[in-house]
Amino acid sequence: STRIIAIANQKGGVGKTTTAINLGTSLAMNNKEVLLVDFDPQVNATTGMGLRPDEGPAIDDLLLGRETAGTVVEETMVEGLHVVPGSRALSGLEIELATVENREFLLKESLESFRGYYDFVLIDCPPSLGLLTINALVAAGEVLVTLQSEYYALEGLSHLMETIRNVRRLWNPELDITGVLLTMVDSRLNLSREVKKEVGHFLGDRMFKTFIPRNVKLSEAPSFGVPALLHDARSKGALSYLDLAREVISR
Amino acid sequence: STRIIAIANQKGGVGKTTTAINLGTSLAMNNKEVLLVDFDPQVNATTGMGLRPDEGPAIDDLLLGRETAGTVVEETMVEGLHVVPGSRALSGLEIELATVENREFLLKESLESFRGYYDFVLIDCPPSLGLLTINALVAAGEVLVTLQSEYYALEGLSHLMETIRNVRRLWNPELDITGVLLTMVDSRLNLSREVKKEVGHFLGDRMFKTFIPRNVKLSEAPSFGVPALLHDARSKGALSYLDLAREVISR
Ligand SMILES: Nc1ncnc2c1ncn2[C@@H]1O[C@H](COP(=O)(O)OP(=O)(O)OP(=O)(O)O)[C@@H](O)[C@H]1O
Ligand SMILES: Nc1ncnc2c1ncn2[C@@H]1O[C@H](COP(=O)(O)OP(=O)(O)OP(=O)(O)O)[C@@H](O)[C@H]1O
Ligand SMILES: [Mg+2]
Ligand SMILES: [Mg+2]
Repeated sequence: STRIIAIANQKGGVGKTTTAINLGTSLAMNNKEVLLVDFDPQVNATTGMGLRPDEGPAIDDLLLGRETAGTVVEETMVEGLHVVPGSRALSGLEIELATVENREFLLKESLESFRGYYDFVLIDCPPSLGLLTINALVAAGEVLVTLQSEYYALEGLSHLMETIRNVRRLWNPELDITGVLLTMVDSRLNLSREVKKEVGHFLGDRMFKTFIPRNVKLSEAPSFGVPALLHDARSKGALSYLDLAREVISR
Repeated sequence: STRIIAIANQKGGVGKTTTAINLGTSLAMNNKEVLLVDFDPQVNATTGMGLRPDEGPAIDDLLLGRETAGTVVEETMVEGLHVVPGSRALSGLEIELATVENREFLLKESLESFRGYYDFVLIDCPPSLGLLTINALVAAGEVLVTLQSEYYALEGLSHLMETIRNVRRLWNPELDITGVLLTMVDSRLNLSREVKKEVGHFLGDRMFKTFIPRNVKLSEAPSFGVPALLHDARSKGALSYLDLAREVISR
């Protein structure tokens, strides 16, 4: 069966795209078939994998029924990792879809035909709790929350959890939390250590044991259009995502 | 006359709120009367100034005509810096406003009555190019773009500039760019230095001479509900915002 995981947090810049790309790659390296869906109009997951957005069929074509599942999927340089490219046009969709009948279910319906072909489908979400992220939470069976070890990121967590509960109640009773992943952890800083302690207290075993350290190799890799595991496989950043993949597989 | 400045970038986590709070504080320390408008449903600019969101009248009340300008303004611990508190309810507004007649002008109309009372009005924007940010770009006379010295942030810049041009053409011919501010610069990293060089090349004198270094005091301050200048006035982070204020005043 196919696990569909939304990677979400409305706080901006907390490592959603970096996690989608590097967890996707690590799962593929563990012999899983993985589909990465770029559902953010910034199209960072698309360019971060070396693809050019808005050149061929993309996620908006699939959502609006202009293309079928088979025509939007692109292969990547990672064996076993495919991508549904993103599109800038997604940002206009929020307003266009506002008055459409089943607006919360469009992505869920689009992804149905991928079930059975992939072990994992990862959905990279934009930094908001608008209609795009709601669609991702309705389409997914589980949510992986990336949490930067900073004050503002911690502050937004309760709003995100409230939204997940609402989606579960209104549209998707199966929605589960895969776990909360601490990102950009700098163990030398008090702030990082304090946030880590406080979150552990508040969330307990919903936290992944793995955390992602702040590591420049993770932020350099996208400029070469490759995941960190292809940019510098021995870096702390790349290795921490391999650990995360093993933990996700065993959950 | 009152300068209305939108602090914008759809890329998440690039220092918009940190700049709104600390530039606002620095301008007030230069004897300017400043109003900070929290236009992001994450309400970080509100809590970062020690105020409690969703407790009294806020920006959504002003926008929808439920309250007047005089009743939504709150004083802060910084002399000369007032805040219009944000509201989580803003995130629902995007969908609600989708079918309203003059939906792009609602903030502009709401801020009219503040003209003449403040030297500066700073608008903290959410990480998207949706209706909220469009409203801010229509209400403002100028845009300050915060740019993190990272690859994905650089990639999104052309889309932001295109949006600014569209807003200027369609709704706000006066819209100017105050400047582009490099944030979280870590001069030890190649990536930071490379981005800085490339942006200088691409943008020339639209770049502020001042840049903001990565400095933990800037990310610690919000957990105390105070701007960095009150948390640690001698820190590199706080001092760089004083430099920025002088540069903004002289532009
Ligand atoms: N562990 C890390 N160490 C160092 N840099 C990182 C790390 N994780 C992500 N980054 C960098 O930090 C920035 C923000 O990360 P990323 O873009 O993945 O976050 P995001 O949550 O997807 O942002 P958005 O909200 O805009 O979609 C990027 O420039 C990325 O390269
Ligand atoms: N110069 C800096 N040095 C260190 N940390 C910083 C700096 N500027 C901002 N930060 C921290 O980085 C994180 C992102 O900054 P901030 O929240 O201001 O960005 P933003 O663009 O407003 O984010 P969003 O897109 O979610 O609104 C915050 O935790 C903040 O405290
Ligand atoms: Mg992203
Ligand atoms: Mg912000």
